[in-house]
Amino acid sequence: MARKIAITNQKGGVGKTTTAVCLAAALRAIGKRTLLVDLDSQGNASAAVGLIIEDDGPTLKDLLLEKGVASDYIVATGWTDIIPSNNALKDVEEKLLRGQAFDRIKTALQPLETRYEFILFDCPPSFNIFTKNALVAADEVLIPVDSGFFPLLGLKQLLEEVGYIRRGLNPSLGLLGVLACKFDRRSSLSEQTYEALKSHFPDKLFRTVIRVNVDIVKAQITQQNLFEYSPSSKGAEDFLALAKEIVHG
Amino acid sequence: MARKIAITNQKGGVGKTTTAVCLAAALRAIGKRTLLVDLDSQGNASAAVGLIIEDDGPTLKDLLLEKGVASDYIVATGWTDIIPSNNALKDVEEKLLRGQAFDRIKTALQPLETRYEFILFDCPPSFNIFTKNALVAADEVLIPVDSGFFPLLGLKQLLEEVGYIRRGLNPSLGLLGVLACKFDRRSSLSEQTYEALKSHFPDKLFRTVIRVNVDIVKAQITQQNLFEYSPSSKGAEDFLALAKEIVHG
Ligand SMILES: Nc1ncnc2c1ncn2[C@@H]1O[C@H](COP(=O)(O)OP(=O)(O)OP(=O)(O)O)[C@@H](O)[C@H]1O
Ligand SMILES: Nc1ncnc2c1ncn2[C@@H]1O[C@H](COP(=O)(O)OP(=O)(O)OP(=O)(O)O)[C@@H](O)[C@H]1O
Ligand SMILES: [Mg+2]
Ligand SMILES: [Mg+2]
Repeated sequence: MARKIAITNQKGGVGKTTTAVCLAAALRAIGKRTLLVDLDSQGNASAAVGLIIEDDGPTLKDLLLEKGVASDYIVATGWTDIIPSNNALKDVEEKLLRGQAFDRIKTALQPLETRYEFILFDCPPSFNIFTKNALVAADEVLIPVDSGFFPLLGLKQLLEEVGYIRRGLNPSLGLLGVLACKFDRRSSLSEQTYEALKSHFPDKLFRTVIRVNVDIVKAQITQQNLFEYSPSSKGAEDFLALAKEIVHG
Repeated sequence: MARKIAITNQKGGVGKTTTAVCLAAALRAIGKRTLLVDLDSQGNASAAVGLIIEDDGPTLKDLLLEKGVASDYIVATGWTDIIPSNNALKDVEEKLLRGQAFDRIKTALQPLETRYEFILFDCPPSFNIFTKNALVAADEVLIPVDSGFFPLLGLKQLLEEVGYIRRGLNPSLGLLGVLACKFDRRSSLSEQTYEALKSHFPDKLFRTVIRVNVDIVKAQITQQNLFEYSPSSKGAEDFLALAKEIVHG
């Protein structure tokens, strides 16, 4: 059975996509069969793995409209399997909302449960129908947090939302952990944020911290796998440590 | 007549709220009467000016439901006037969407046009009904952009969305400019991003660049006005320069 992890935080720019893509690559590097699902109409996870799809190409949008099966939409890029998205995803939001269709992803991915060991969902920066679909389909939630005031502010709302989904649509949904991202050892701000997270989530804060690292961004610009682009970078080191912490606990 | 500026970018974490709040403070510092409108259910702009409102307090949500008039909802904080928001804003999204209510903000703010010289809209990281309301109410769009791959990727979609609103609901909507945020002179990435923006927007890229500056974040943590917290900081300098560039061209 695949471990299904929703990577979510409604605060924008905290490192959701970076975590989803780099963790998928790190899990692959330690031999775990991993599928990435891009649930954001920005299509950043898809672009990061080299897939910038024209508006009418086959994407998650079609799967959500129940056209065909999930395996029809899997693209095997050189370094990760992905069900990609693009801006056309926005077009189905109202329809899914009207139909209260919260379990489309869960149902569509069920046949893939034995094919993968991990399925990672990259969520958009809002509690929209796509994030809710991911929270209904997932078993675990991973919350990336950046340093500063606003990222901490939104955690209460985020946990309320997760609790709401757990009580109603997905009783088995648990918090895998909170991940400190873009951590800068030189800045007191990062230390302060980490300490604040430690006191709020004493047993749910990952020991692994993702340090700020320009190689991560350069790998994204060249749409390359961080582990090929710069295997000895701080980013590669940190995401490998994260993958091992998730696999071995 | 107030200049109404929508500060928007669906890419998360690029600096929308920071720009809205610091620009409001900078405009006030040069004597311009300014109103800030928080259109994000995260309520970050409201929190930054010291207003973390309990769920049932008076916020933009009630104004959108056409309860009372705009002036009922204005809070005069020590350093800016604001119509605040909180998480309850999410509760009206479906209702406004069903009613295709794109001009609620425009209509509600009309009586304030002579009372302010600038009205700034802080938008959420998505093209939802609140961003659309801001684009219908505004005359000008200011687009903050952070360095890296994903922030540049989304600009095409953003300009398409602005064009769509201009053709249909708001023919007078224009692009005020693109603003380079979190600029780090030590990093080649910032230079590369700036050059890319310059070639795409030769006459719409602000001369002013907002440099990365920890005082900006520390002022947010203490919910203070950057111009009081650290008047000689790089952040205060840059936002003052931005305000002057917007006022004088
Ligand atoms: N550890 C890091 N070091 C340096 N830059 C990083 C790091 N993590 C993320 N970034 C950069 O920060 C920006 C935001 O990250 P990312 O886009 O992954 O966040 P997100 O939460 O997915 O954003 P959104 O809310 O728009 O979906 C990106 O430009 C990314 O390249
Ligand atoms: N010039 C700057 N220097 C340092 N930090 C900055 C700067 N501008 C913004 N930040 C920090 O970057 C983070 C993102 O900025 P901000 O929240 O303003 O972006 P946003 O676009 O409003 O995000 P969202 O998409 O969630 O609405 C915040 O934690 C903020 O403190
Ligand atoms: Mg993302
Ligand atoms: Mg914001």
